[in-house]
Amino acid sequence: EEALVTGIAEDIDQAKITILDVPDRPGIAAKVFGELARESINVDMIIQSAPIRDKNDISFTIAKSDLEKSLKIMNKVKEEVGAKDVISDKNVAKVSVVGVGMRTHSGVAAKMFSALASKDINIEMISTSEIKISCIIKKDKMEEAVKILHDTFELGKTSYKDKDV
Amino acid sequence: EEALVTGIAEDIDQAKITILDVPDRPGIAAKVFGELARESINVDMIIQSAPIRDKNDISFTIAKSDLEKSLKIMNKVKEEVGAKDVISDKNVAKVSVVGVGMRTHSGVAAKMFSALASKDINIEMISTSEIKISCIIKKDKMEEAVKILHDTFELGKTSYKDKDV
Ligand SMILES: C[C@@H](O)[C@H](N)C(=O)O
Ligand SMILES: C[C@@H](O)[C@H](N)C(=O)O
Repeated sequence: EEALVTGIAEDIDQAKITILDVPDRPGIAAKVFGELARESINVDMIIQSAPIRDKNDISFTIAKSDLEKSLKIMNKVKEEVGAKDVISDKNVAKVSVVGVGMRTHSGVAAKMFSALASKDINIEMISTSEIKISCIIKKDKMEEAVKILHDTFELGKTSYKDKDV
Repeated sequence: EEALVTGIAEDIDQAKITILDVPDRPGIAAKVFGELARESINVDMIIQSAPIRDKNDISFTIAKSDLEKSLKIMNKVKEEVGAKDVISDKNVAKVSVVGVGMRTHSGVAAKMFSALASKDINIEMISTSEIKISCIIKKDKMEEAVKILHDTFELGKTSYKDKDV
């Protein structure tokens, strides 16, 4: 299936949290998100890359207004599971390339990442699906990111507010 | 929007690769996926969690038949960007909970992760979207994973082959 990019989405109401060096054993991810769900925290992206030496990091994003509450929860979880640290950043935003057939998307992904790199925009987190490639970048780079992505993918000037996608 | 789970998808044609400790600066992700795209490697999941001390790891999954070729490419990239290592595993598979409204999905995610933990299934990688929560697990745990997820989400016995979703 050909990949077809149909739009750029932006979400500036994002804060990221990472819990570092959790034990890589069953039940840890369940605990982290169970505690967040219990407090009705809506989680947007959940990103966990491959474990290394029996440890892993788990990152997720939430609305900025949920950062303080989420950090309280995560610091309690950190104690309970014996993680190394909890770090966060509210000066981030999510920019996404939206389309179809993005599954076989190394070409579209490479194009998106190159476009951001061409403007010296650092990519902090990456998550993909069949219909979306999302990058967490610094919030103050969002305007430039949306512009270069529109130009790169030859799209019109409007971008979706991510909530509408 | 209420989260509604409509099915379980499985993809056993998965191999994972992680390039460890790449410099956290613009252009690195572009290089990794540019090289893979140049060789027409179809990438499924791309997962990059938060950077730590100016380094990051980038993980991705591909079809098992592309593992050898991808490893050659990645080892060359590793030299070129000064990464620490490239690791891989072909004994993995991807299990996903599919639905709608998964965006505000800490509850659905917690439920999925708890279900897997209840069968002692370790979650190696996690990636989410509005319509899908995907976990990379050991391939030999897939059958058990699909069963417990069907029971947990009270779905019928059939699971989607992920290519059809
Ligand atoms: C790190 C965390 O995901 C753990 N592997 C688990 O299964 O819960
Ligand atoms: C690590 C890698 O994603 C890097 N930050 C980049 O922007 O390319």
